[in-house]
Amino acid sequence: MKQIALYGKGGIGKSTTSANLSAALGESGRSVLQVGCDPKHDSTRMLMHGEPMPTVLDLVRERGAPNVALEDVVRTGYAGVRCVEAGGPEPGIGCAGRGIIATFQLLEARGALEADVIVYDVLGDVVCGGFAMPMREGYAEEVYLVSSGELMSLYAANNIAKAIARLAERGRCRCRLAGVILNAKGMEREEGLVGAFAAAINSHLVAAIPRDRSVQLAELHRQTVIEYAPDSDQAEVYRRLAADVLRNDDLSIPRPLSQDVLESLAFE
Amino acid sequence: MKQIALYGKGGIGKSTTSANLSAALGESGRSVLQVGCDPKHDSTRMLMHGEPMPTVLDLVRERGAPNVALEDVVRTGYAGVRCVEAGGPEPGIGCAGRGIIATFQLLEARGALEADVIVYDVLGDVVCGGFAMPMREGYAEEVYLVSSGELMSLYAANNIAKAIARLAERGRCRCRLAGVILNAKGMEREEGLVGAFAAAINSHLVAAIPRDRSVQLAELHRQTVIEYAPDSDQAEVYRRLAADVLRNDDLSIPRPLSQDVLESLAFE
Ligand SMILES: Nc1ncnc2c1ncn2[C@@H]1O[C@H](COP(=O)(O)OP(=O)(O)O)[C@@H](O)[C@H]1O
Ligand SMILES: Nc1ncnc2c1ncn2[C@@H]1O[C@H](COP(=O)(O)OP(=O)(O)O)[C@@H](O)[C@H]1O
Ligand code: SF4
Ligand SMILES: [Mg+2]
Ligand SMILES: [Mg+2]
Repeated sequence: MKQIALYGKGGIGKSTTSANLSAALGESGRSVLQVGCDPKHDSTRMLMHGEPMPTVLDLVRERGAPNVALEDVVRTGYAGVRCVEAGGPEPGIGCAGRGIIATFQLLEARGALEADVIVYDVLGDVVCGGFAMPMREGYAEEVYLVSSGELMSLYAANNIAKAIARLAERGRCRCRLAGVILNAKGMEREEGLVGAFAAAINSHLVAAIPRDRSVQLAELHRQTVIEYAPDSDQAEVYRRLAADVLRNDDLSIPRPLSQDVLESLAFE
Repeated sequence: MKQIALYGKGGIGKSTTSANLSAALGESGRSVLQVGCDPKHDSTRMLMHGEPMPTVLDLVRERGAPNVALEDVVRTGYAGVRCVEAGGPEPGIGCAGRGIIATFQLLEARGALEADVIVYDVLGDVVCGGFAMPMREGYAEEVYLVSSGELMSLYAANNIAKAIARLAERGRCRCRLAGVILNAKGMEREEGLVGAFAAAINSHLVAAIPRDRSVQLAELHRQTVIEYAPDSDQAEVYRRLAADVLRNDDLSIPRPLSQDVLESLAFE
């Protein structure tokens, strides 16, 4: 069983990448569980064709955990991919990561963390509380950082690298950095920049995903690109990513950058 | 004493806007305290001409709160603006909002929350724990949402509106939504869209700040636009914002949007 997590700044393309990765893995015959760990709870939307997903936190709060059955929160979408959304509390109320904690407790208790591949899609703007949990408890052993060339997203990726390094040094988790995925914003020399960043933090660029209109078109139809435009170049990029993820054994403990080094990298 | 908070998605331009607003207020003869409430702790960088700022959380952790003097953490920058950075814990460790909690306790205890205007610059990607504190404890009575026309930043602004509405309904805080500040990304019909969003959440567009190269140029020189290009149009925009903020009495309890309404607004 492979457990991977995609972390990155909000809006950078984690859910789009996760859903297409899961769809490609599903089409290749693997059993996949995608766990949305973002209070936005829209990670699995395109796999579920826009069908509103109940969140674990909402149901646990309404009924109490013992009264939440697995079928209430785990649904099956495109290509047989099983989907679950952690959810989050109302803004301003308690810890935004609480949905993730509730979700892991529930899935563990129901023996639901079983699949050929589990894909955790996790908010990376703050790496604390519940948001650190997919890495900390040894759920996700392989973390992929999703970033563009923008300093803001590299800053977030570098922070996630700090969290991984810290957890690894404490020795209590097997979590490692598996690579950096560029999800392009279309900047000049973006691939060179993100590749340089990946190397600088002791990792490597696993994929360079173009910014492509097919993503928006598929989204309008509430589908992944894999489903909507299976013969497109973009679909092929996601399939290649799935293949690369399956055979990737280049895992490392990251060496996060200082702010100065990060900035000079971004500005040269 | 006016206490205002600028909230918004990470990278949207809160610190740029806050620092220029503070500089304009300082130049107009007001005493200003800018409190950086983002783990990035770079809110006051341009006011401090790039001088590295110690963070309250770092010093409190190193020495213990009783051994942290006000002069250790509050520095005076451009136009006499007093600057302080809350900081945040190492990624992966504890609550990202802890720096803010430590900062408020310290500033309160030292009687430092005194100025004609206090400007809180607060991360808005998650509105929980320490990040909700500037609103909750009645520090900031007027909240400005900083957003572009991108759905991601409107989503974050809408979440902050939810937090304000919730705190207001509990009656224990005087916190109100004071307006929406568009910090342009340069999208088509961006001002119309963000204006429509502001109206929809029972507020109004307070300023439309152009995306402008002077911001980058000033940044390279470690200055605010107010200092670097005082005769530019952009500097004038920030001065007008300062004037508008001082006389703004159009405060409201926001009416946050459902996801569907938000999306149809963003996509029409
Ligand atoms: N490769 C891409 N090309 C074009 N648009 C993209 C691409 N990846 C993501 N997007 C768009 O960016 C937005 C944010 O993506 P999303 O996956 O929801 O981000 P996150 O999950 O990191 O918050 C979505 O509207 C999506 O359509
Ligand atoms: N009006 C603007 N025009 C051009 N660039 C801007 C403008 N506002 C902000 N920026 C740039 O956007 C980046 C993020 O702004 P910042 O104020 O640090 O965001 P935040 O504090 O919300 O994280 C900065 O590099 C800044 O130079
Ligand atoms: S641990 Fe993180 S998510 Fe939870 S309250 Fe603190 S900042 Fe918010
Ligand atoms: Mg997402
Ligand atoms: Mg900032």
